[in-house]
Amino acid sequence: NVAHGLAWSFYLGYLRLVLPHLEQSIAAFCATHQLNNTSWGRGSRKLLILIPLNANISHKLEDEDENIQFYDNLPNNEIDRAGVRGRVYKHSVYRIMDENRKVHECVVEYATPLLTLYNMSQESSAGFGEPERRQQVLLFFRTLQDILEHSLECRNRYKLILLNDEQDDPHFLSKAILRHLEQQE
Amino acid sequence: NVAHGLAWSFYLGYLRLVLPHLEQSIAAFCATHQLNNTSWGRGSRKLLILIPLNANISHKLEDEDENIQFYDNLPNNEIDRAGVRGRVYKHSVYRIMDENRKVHECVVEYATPLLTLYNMSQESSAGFGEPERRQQVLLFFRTLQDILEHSLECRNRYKLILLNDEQDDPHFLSKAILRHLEQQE
Ligand SMILES: Nc1nc(=O)c2ncn([C@@H]3O[C@@H]4COP(=O)(O)O[C@H]5[C@@H](O)[C@H](n6cnc7c(N)ncnc76)O[C@@H]5COP(=O)(O)O[C@@H]3[C@@H]4O)c2[nH]1
Repeated sequence: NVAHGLAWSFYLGYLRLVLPHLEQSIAAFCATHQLNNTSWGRGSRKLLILIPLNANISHKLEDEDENIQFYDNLPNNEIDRAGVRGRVYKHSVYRIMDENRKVHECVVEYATPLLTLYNMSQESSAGFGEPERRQQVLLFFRTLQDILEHSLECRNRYKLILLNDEQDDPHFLSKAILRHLEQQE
Repeated sequence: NVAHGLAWSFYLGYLRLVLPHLEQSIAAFCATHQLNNTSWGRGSRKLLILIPLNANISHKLEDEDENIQFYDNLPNNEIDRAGVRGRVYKHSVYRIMDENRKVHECVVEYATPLLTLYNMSQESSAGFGEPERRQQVLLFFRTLQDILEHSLECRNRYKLILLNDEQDDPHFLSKAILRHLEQQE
């Protein structure tokens, strides 16, 4: 079950390493970007992880929705890993505009392992196709949710956002993100 | 089968992206480090990927063998991936000393997904333990070998080095790497 291993890999090789540093990185970012602490709500100082059911991943969020703009990257986090010295881990900060034209900052990205699921479903030699892919995305989501709920290093530092298939709404993504941001504040 | 998915992930999310740029990165590195092109043999301008059967991975190769020294990193390669802008991909260059005290440069690292296999075997809730781990490492190696042999983007740009369990030889790792480097030259 590919999704099971990818969820564990995402936790053990990424989330467990980066989430403990997230709060500090955001504080450093606010200082260098002259953002008084109140303009970035406490509830949104989490890593928002987008999980689209169709595994259709975009490399730039603004390509998906005009109400989303790339702002800047958080400071780099360098870790020696498996022989690579100072491997760089970073996150991108986006600005999301709501329907009242108010702007909200947040750290958001797609769950990278879904790219592997998508690409594997396109490679005939990888052993699974498009019909199984949706099942694998759901298994990835549930396994990851379960792992993260039991993780002390990660608790309260992330939000998993399961995205249903894109509808015709051009602001589908910004609305989904805002709904989760407002839930916290 | 966790190893199957991790091998595909390693290829689709990493090797397929970085190997086509390797030759250029090494050339740029030689220019900035005043290494005339002949001091770095043609056969060793590949990414050497270490795959220890016991999945015991070190974060700094010089910790494993005194005849290995970290030299410097290749130039960064920045790619927009799944919402992370300018995600950094880099490799480390090491200097390996042979028994005649001659130094050889090479780009070498451990296969990072083995860290996931190792960590999963330690977490009781992940579903597999130490006895299955060796089998999974072998499956990872064979799956990866198979994928890479059929890959146009990667051919001749890598070398997989399967490492048997560490023996008492303190220069086990440098000798294993040198054996593969000399095979090419
Ligand atoms: N968003 C995001 N940013 C990151 O910096 C990052 N680093 C890892 N991951 C994801 O976490 C999981 C565990 O990573 P691991 O390093 O064990 O495997 C990685 C690793 O073996 C290799 N790889 C990827 N990027 C690098 C890199 N920069 N240097 C060395 N190896 C790399 O290829 C595998 C798959 O990578 P991704 O398919 O990008 O997703 C990974 C993976 O799902 C990341 N996800």
